[in-house]
Amino acid sequence: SLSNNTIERICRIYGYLEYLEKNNIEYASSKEFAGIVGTTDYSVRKDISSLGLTGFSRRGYAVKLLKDQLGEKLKLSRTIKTCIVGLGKLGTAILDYESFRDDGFNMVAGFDSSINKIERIHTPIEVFPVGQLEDIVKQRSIELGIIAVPPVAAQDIADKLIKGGVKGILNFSPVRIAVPEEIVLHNMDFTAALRFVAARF
Amino acid sequence: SLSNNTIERICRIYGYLEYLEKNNIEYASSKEFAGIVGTTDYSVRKDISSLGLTGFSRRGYAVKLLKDQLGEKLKLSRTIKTCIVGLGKLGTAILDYESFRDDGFNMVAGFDSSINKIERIHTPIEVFPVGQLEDIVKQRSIELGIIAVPPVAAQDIADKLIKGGVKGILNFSPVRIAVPEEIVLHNMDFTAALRFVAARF
Ligand SMILES: NC(=O)c1ccc[n+]([C@@H]2O[C@H](COP(=O)([O-])OP(=O)(O)OC[C@H]3O[C@@H](n4cnc5c(N)ncnc54)[C@H](O)[C@@H]3O)[C@@H](O)[C@H]2O)c1
Ligand SMILES: NC(=O)c1ccc[n+]([C@@H]2O[C@H](COP(=O)([O-])OP(=O)(O)OC[C@H]3O[C@@H](n4cnc5c(N)ncnc54)[C@H](O)[C@@H]3O)[C@@H](O)[C@H]2O)c1
Repeated sequence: SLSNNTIERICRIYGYLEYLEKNNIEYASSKEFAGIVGTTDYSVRKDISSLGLTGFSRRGYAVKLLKDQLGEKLKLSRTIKTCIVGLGKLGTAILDYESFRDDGFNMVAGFDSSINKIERIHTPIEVFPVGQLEDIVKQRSIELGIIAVPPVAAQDIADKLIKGGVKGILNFSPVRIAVPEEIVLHNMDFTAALRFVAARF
Repeated sequence: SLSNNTIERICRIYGYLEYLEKNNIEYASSKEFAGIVGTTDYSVRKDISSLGLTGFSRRGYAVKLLKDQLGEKLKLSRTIKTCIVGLGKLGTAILDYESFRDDGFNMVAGFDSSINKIERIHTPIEVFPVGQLEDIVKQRSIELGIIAVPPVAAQDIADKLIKGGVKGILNFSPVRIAVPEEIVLHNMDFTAALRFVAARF
């Protein structure tokens, strides 16, 4: 099946196709996609054909068609039930971010260890004490957990999310988390991103 | 010179070496690095030797030595003056994030278009109305700008940061920004990261 690097590129191309569709652009070239994901023309065409897709004409790829095909192949067009653990500075920013819903990620619950925070927070999303994490994840069939707790609590929260039944985790805390083989884990590393910019000055 | 993909991998290996050093681990293998950045053993050794570094013994790479060498080659060990534009939900979370300073990124100023927000915000970092962005970036020789404004304002803010003299931009807004060739731009795309997790369920 597909390598992680191919899947990551396809997800970014999918986002770019969404942008083109919103701006009523009908065709796009593999050269444009290559610019977005930082690879070559050839490698983009290989990625797309590795999904068994063609649809390439002299004018380039038909934007709407390719987007729908990629969405189907990678199951990107369905809605994913998501929760966030840790309602501090970063967690509340993510909790209130309305674009996630448009992108297919339905934030169904938030959790925090501080009862005081749970009571004071103003959000339309239901929030719970972290003690109820496993039960709520199970009851609501939450598939994806976002971790925004301090580093010292991250592994424990990952274990609880997995026990509750999530399939994947997006981790914002700067520690390595150990998860079983079948759980999909991705780390959002702000510092690595800043370094990636500064190293190229 | 190095490809962007190689630089990105090295930045993540550098972060991992920092973690190992903090935990008093003296040696690490290229296999471990390959696991962290999602490539092969061979490709990691190629990345490291492409910087002209050796230091590989039977026990693996010496952690402290390799970290210092990578830090020097990619100039990761110097302090970079940084600012953030947009002090809303995400911007204030980033403004207050103390770890950036330990990682070498010194947040020297914050900016927002809302005077009300500038007056009410509690932070040890100096904040200014966005009208002063170009002057402050110039006066304080700010090298890296972080964009956390609504999508509609992102391009304008990028232009102002560049006029002020930044060398690079980390963009959190979900729009494509156009920058001149010599400016280093990196987009932090939360939605692409969520999709990268969900596509692998
Ligand atoms: N603020 C940023 O810009 C930023 C950037 C990158 C990474 N991070 C990382 O994201 C995480 C959150 O950062 P923050 O700035 O929002 O911190 P914060 O201290 O503002 O928020 C942490 C929240 O987690 C809660 N919490 C603590 N232990 C918990 C537990 N066991 N279970 C559930 N909730 C718990 C706290 O009550 C608090 O509300 C940290 O790991 C941080 O390193 C933050
Ligand atoms: N909140 C999240 O978790 C999240 C996640 C991913 C991406 N983003 C993106 O990050 C950006 C900020 O998101 P947010 O949730 O913090 O939004 P927000 O509305 O809470 O904050 C935006 C801030 O920018 C300021 N602003 C508006 N126009 C400006 C201008 N021209 N110059 C300077 N400041 C200006 C506003 O006064 C406000 O304080 C958006 O582009 C959003 O799409 C947010």
